[in-house]
Amino acid sequence: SPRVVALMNQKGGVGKTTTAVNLGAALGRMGYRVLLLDLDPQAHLTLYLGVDPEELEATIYDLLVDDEVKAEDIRQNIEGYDKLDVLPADVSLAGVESELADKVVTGAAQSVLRTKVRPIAKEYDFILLDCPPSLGLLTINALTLAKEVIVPMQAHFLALQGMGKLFETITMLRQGFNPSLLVAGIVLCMHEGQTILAGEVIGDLEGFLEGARGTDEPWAQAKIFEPPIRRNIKLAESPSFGQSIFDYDGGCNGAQDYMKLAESVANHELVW
Amino acid sequence: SPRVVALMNQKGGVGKTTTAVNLGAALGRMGYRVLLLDLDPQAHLTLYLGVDPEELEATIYDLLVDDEVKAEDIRQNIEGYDKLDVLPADVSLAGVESELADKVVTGAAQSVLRTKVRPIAKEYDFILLDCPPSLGLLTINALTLAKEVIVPMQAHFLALQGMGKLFETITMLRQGFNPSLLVAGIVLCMHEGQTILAGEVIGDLEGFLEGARGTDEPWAQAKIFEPPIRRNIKLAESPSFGQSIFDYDGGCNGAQDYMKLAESVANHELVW
Ligand SMILES: Nc1ncnc2c1ncn2[C@@H]1O[C@H](COP(=O)(O)OP(=O)(O)OP(=O)(O)O)[C@@H](O)[C@H]1O
Ligand SMILES: Nc1ncnc2c1ncn2[C@@H]1O[C@H](COP(=O)(O)OP(=O)(O)OP(=O)(O)O)[C@@H](O)[C@H]1O
Ligand SMILES: [Mg+2]
Ligand SMILES: [Mg+2]
Repeated sequence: SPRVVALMNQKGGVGKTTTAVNLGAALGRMGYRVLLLDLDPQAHLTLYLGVDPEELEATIYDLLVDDEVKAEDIRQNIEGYDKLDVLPADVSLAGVESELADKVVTGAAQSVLRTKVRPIAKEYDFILLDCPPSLGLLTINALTLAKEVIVPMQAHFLALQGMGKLFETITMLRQGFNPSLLVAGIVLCMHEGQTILAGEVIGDLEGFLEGARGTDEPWAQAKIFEPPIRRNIKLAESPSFGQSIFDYDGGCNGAQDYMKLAESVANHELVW
Repeated sequence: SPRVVALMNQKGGVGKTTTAVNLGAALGRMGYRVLLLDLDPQAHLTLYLGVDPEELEATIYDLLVDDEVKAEDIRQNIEGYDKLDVLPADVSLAGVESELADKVVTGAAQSVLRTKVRPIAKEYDFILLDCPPSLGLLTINALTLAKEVIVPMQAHFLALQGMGKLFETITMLRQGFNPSLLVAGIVLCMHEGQTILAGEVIGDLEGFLEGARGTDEPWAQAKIFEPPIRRNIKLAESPSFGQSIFDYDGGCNGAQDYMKLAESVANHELVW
């Protein structure tokens, strides 16, 4: 059965979408069968891969609010890979919280994505979930479906502040909807390794993770994945061509970093 | 009466908080009386200015949900300025949407901030509102209180995608809660002017804004403010010291850019 990984961080603009697309594409190039889910009403993952949300008849919004709609009805195939598919989003996804409000108390609103993705999950080796910059219902649906969490972040002070709340949310999910949810690790994005700030933030993170080793915290097996993803303007250019970094400029730093990251992620098997 | 400016963009990590703090501090150094509001449950503006949200007895959350709490009860003064105050946030602000859900249909939920800030507004020349990366109730409260909107953004492809939705939201606010709301302009943040991507994005933006000149669109008077704020690691370091860029490193590019931006903003008076 597939590894199901949520790319989550309520801090905005840290590299969640860029990591979901390019880690996914790298795993695809390694021969894994990959499904990407766009759970952000901004539909940036969908746009990044060159899919026009306005031309789609149905998206993840319909999957979540319409009992008749199945995952395979909305699935889009990305050309050039053995099996790289996406469940696309569009702006109407912003309305899902109010649409499902009366189903929150029973837990149906939080687990609808898990129910809808389960029938196609076994076709894949990796399922990556791109989350919006919030801890609302869409992120909760991702954490209910996911088996593991990867946290994209920048080695900046403000980004570090939210980690406590992020880990607290994961602990709460384990109490209710998803008792086996684990944190796989942290991916450093837009990394400027030579700065003092980066060194300090990484020191803080490593100290925190080392302190949890051997405990039963959900992040006891988490690590900072190597390599960090260096800041590289090609990664900001590739979405405007609707291409992953590999199709846009396969030789650049961004492509090298994400390919190595994919190998690290593939090799970091968590123990439940 | 004060200029009331919302720093908003639903795209995450574009420089909203960094701009609210440092534009505010620059206006303060120019002698203006400035009030900053932190409307993000991440409480990043509060943290940036060295205020610890966990030590506060009451924050903007209490202002919004408790009829007894007044703005002056939660106001914090920032030392070193004639008059630079902040209405701080804390994580409990994330609960405000559900707390006020039954007041949405009447419009009370969307206008509570305007009601609560009105009594102290006349003490200030500028009131800056830092918004979270979403178009939910907190941002709507900001747009109901504000007279003008400044959009911090990066000159990146993904950031450009959300402008349509952002402007659509402003148009909708004008139909209901705030008929005189206008877009003052765009601030380019973390700017890397030498990249082709930046040139293309700026070209798109300028074309769009020039096309609206003379129309009755809310962005007919909007411009791209000069100068762009250059990428500068000191701007990412200063929050870890709880200081604005001027107190942290007054001679750096970041301090120069924000001081010049403050002059541009102060001189760009909209006509209603
Ligand atoms: N390594 C990198 N080097 C340069 N630019 C990058 C890099 N990674 C991402 N970017 C750019 O930085 C911006 C933020 O990245 P991205 O949109 O992936 O973050 P996000 O966490 O998904 O944002 P949001 O919180 O809005 O969903 C984008 O414009 C993206 O193109
Ligand atoms: N000009 C700049 N140069 C370098 N780093 C910057 C600059 N402006 C902001 N930053 C850093 O980039 C990150 C994003 O900025 P900031 O937090 O202000 O964005 P935001 O739009 O408020 O994010 P959110 O959507 O999460 O509220 C922060 O870590 C900040 O320190
Ligand atoms: Mg994203
Ligand atoms: Mg912010």
